Amino acid sequence: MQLILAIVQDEDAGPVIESLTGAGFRATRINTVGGFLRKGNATIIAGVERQRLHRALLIIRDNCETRTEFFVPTAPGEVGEPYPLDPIQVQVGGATVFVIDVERFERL
Amino acid sequence: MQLILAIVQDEDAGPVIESLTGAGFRATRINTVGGFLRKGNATIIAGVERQRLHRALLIIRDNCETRTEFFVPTAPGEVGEPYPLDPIQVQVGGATVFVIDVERFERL
Amino acid sequence: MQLILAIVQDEDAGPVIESLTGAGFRATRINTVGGFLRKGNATIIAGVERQRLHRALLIIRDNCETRTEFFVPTAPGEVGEPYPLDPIQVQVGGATVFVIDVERFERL
Ligand SMILES: Nc1ncnc2c1ncn2[C@@H]1O[C@@H]2COP(=O)(O)O[C@H]3[C@@H](O)[C@H](n4cnc5c(N)ncnc54)O[C@@H]3COP(=O)(O)O[C@H]2[C@H]1O
Ligand SMILES: Nc1ncnc2c1ncn2[C@@H]1O[C@@H]2COP(=O)(O)O[C@H]3[C@@H](O)[C@H](n4cnc5c(N)ncnc54)O[C@@H]3COP(=O)(O)O[C@H]2[C@H]1O
Ligand SMILES: Nc1ncnc2c1ncn2[C@@H]1O[C@@H]2COP(=O)(O)O[C@H]3[C@@H](O)[C@H](n4cnc5c(N)ncnc54)O[C@@H]3COP(=O)(O)O[C@H]2[C@H]1O
Repeated sequence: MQLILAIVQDEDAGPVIESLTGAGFRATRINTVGGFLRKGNATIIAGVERQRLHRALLIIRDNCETRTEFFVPTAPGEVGEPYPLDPIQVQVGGATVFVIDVERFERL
Repeated sequence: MQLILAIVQDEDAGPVIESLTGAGFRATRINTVGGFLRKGNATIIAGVERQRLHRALLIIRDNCETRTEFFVPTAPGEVGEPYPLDPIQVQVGGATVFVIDVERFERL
Repeated sequence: MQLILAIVQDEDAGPVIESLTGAGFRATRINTVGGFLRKGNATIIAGVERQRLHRALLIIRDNCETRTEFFVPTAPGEVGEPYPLDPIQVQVGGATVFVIDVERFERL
């Protein structure tokens, strides 16, 4: 048994989960926040059997898109609030996926 | 040190956590959403020492109940909205538990 | 690749994340709830390369503070509501950190 933790963009979470459950996988959604852009995203946890891992990863990949977001860096102001600088483009990937080995799996 | 990730039904989360902390365990609650029924549930994370793992799993099992939920599948409509079909019964288990080995545990 | 799961106090989460991303680390924030005090806290997930783990842990440690919180135990009432007893002091640590080995890391 392996545990997939897939961090995906908010707009891709629904389609990923729908495709995973449609293929017989089980999944749980956590609403999370990206550390850099501070935008809401989603972390999907799915425990999958080793022989089905590859299929699950393909489903995740096929339902996620890479998008461009803008990050507005700020400079400290001499008086009052920090002021915004020119926004920079940031590439936000389809999915960032961690696969973790599960020592024990129980349905209690 | 092992990390328990236990996905439980929302109504069982409080009792599970109360019993775990009452027995001296530490736990953290994540409010999550089931991928299939899309109902709010809870994922409890509890780092436990190997020799206390069995006790923690018993506590989780004893505070969770299996329940029946209804899932309304839909069929595509010929005009307009997809229409609901007869609801089907779905068995939602007590707890789905993953036990993960922790390589390093720190209290900083 | 290793996965850090760091449970920190709500007020330290922002500074921890800002310092991690400022040092080039990637991080995702989960809003969680402490099992004992039932106060909102945060669980930060950060996948880091093995050789950068030590640096990441130092950043987490340096941005977290230990604080004192109060826990009000209750006694069962003879009539009506349980009644509160004298509050007890509880030490809430800087950070509780689990480091987990990642079997496979993918950017899809
Ligand atoms: N310290 C930094 N310096 C410069 N640029 C940075 C940066 N941290 C992130 N970025 C850039 O900003 C995008 C959004 O990051 P964010 O942290 O909001 O949202 C991230 C984060 O929530 C999560 N994530 C990615 N890698 C992670 C990791 N190793 N550990 C934990 N979470 C990760 O996946 C989301 C998308 O990440 P992705 O890499 O595709 O896209 C990232 C990356 O292109
Ligand atoms: N391997 C795994 N990885 C990640 N999370 C897991 C998991 N196994 C279970 N869960 C989590 O535990 C909840 C209860 O699952 P259970 O299997 O008892 O009860 C399930 C099961 O009886 C059924 N079900 C779930 N996925 C299905 C699917 N793909 N096809 C048919 N039935 C499904 O619907 C019930 C509710 O599912 P829901 O997804 O709303 O909620 C799930 C999900 O949040
Ligand atoms: N092994 C573990 N697994 C999962 N999550 C963990 C964990 N160890 C710590 N945490 C998380 O970190 C928070 C701070 O824990 P700490 O041990 O510093 O500070 C704790 C500790 O001093 C005390 N405490 C927690 N559980 C206790 C228990 N069962 N009996 C007595 N004191 C407890 O109350 C403070 C706040 O606890 P709270 O549960 O609200 O919040 C906890 C919990 O969310």
